[in-house]
Amino acid sequence: MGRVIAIANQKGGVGKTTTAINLGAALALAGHPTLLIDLDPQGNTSSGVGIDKNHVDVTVYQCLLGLQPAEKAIVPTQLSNLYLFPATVDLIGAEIELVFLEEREKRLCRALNGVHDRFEYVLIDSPPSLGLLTLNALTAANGVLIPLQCEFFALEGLTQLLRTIRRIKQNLNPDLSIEGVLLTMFDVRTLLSQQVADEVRRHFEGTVFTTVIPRTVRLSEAPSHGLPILLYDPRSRGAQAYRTLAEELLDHATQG
Amino acid sequence: MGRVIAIANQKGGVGKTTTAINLGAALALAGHPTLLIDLDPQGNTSSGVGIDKNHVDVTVYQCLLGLQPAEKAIVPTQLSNLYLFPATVDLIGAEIELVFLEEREKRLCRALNGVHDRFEYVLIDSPPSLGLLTLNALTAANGVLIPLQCEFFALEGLTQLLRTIRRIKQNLNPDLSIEGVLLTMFDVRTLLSQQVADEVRRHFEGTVFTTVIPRTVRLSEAPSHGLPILLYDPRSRGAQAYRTLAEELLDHATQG
Ligand SMILES: Nc1ncnc2c1ncn2[C@@H]1O[C@H](COP(=O)(O)OP(=O)(O)OP(=O)(O)O)[C@@H](O)[C@H]1O
Ligand SMILES: Nc1ncnc2c1ncn2[C@@H]1O[C@H](COP(=O)(O)OP(=O)(O)OP(=O)(O)O)[C@@H](O)[C@H]1O
Ligand SMILES: [Mg+2]
Ligand SMILES: [Mg+2]
Repeated sequence: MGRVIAIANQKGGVGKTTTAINLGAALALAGHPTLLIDLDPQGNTSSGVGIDKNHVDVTVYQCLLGLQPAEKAIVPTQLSNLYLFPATVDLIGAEIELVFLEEREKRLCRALNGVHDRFEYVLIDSPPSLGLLTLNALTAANGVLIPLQCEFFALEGLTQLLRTIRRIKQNLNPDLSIEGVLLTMFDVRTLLSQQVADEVRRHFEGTVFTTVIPRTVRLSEAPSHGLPILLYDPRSRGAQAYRTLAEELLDHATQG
Repeated sequence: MGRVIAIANQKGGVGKTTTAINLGAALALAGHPTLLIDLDPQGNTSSGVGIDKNHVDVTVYQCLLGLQPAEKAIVPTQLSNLYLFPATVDLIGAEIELVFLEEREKRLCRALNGVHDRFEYVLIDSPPSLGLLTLNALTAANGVLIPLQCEFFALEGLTQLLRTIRRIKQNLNPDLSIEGVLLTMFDVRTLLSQQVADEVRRHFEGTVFTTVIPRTVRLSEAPSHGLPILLYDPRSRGAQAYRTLAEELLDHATQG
């Protein structure tokens, strides 16, 4: 039974999609069958791994509404151990439509039943909000990985996010735990990055990944080629950082 | 009667808040009374201008639900011509609660009745989604300013955003027009920035602001001091860029 990890933070542009794609690729290249779920209507994870969203048969949206089984929605990617549950534009309407459904927070959890036996890891890329799509991700997950950009505004939303995680854990998903806080876009040249990193490590002692993702141009170029950084530029600092993150995550699992 | 401009893009982290704060400050310093409305539950605009969100009497949320008049929610900032309609955590619940209200997209428009006569410009900072809060901003606005980060993923969401703007214009707000697309976080050292900028100018001929906001560390440092860049470092490239943007906006208005 695979470990389901929601990659979530309602602050926008902090590296959720970049982490989903590249951590997923690193786990797959290390031999662990991994499923990426794109729960963001923008579908950046889908295009970041080179999938054409206009030629998708069954979408996450149809599975959330129970119209199609999840197996039918899963497509292969360029990496043999990496699969994708693609998002499409119809997901935009889902936030409002889900409000009226029964067990609206558990739709993803139900859709995944039976699917996660095929994978060792399932990574869910969520949209930048605390709406019903992100609540579905948190309800279906065993752990939450919180990417945190090393900038001032990124600190602000953390309390709200942690409060939401606690609420989901109490009411909907007692299994939910924090996998860790991941510092992203760390810029060695600025004092601000160091200050934010120090503050986060002080507040979240013990839950911050040792691996820090540096701000590098190669990471922001890779998606325009539809490739994870590990295929686009395997020797880059970005690729190395995500490999190290995958190793750290695998260590967590063995320590239990 | 002031001009109401929604600053919107569902892609996260593209510079919506940074543009609201600093364009607002530049307009205010040029002598134009300006109101900033923080419609994002994260409340980054509020803290970016140094307002303590825990000591706010009346919030945007109460005004959206019609519980309080907007005049009571408006607070002064460090700049004499710049005022703020602060956001607070209770705004998180608004997205779901608004779904059940009548005229749910027009709540902000109604709350602003009579308020915008006091201001020449009203800038609305929206959250990174196309949910009911952003729809309220688009329904209350005369124009939409679209900040666009010069990166690959930022291009992806544009078609969805333009489709939503067209829908609002047809069904809810015939006045709505595109004020312009603003290129942000432009990094002269990378090819990617130049490629994205060229592609945007080709697609959106005539609606892209001539002013381009450069990626500068000073811009990301300013909010940690609760100050717009024009007060934090008035001679910086970021301050100069937002002054030029304000002039360009004012020119638009005189040309009509
Ligand atoms: N470490 C990094 N170095 C440089 N650029 C990065 C890095 N991580 C992400 N980026 C770029 O920064 C932008 C934001 O990252 P990304 O889209 O992954 O964030 P997100 O949290 O998924 O955004 P959203 O909130 O819109 O879903 C993207 O253009 C991405 O390519
Ligand atoms: N031109 C710039 N140069 C450098 N950093 C910038 C620039 N503009 C914004 N930033 C920083 O980038 C981050 C994202 O910007 P900002 O928060 O304004 O975007 P946003 O679109 O409002 O994000 P969200 O989608 O979460 O509301 C912030 O940490 C901000 O300080
Ligand atoms: Mg994303
Ligand atoms: Mg913002």
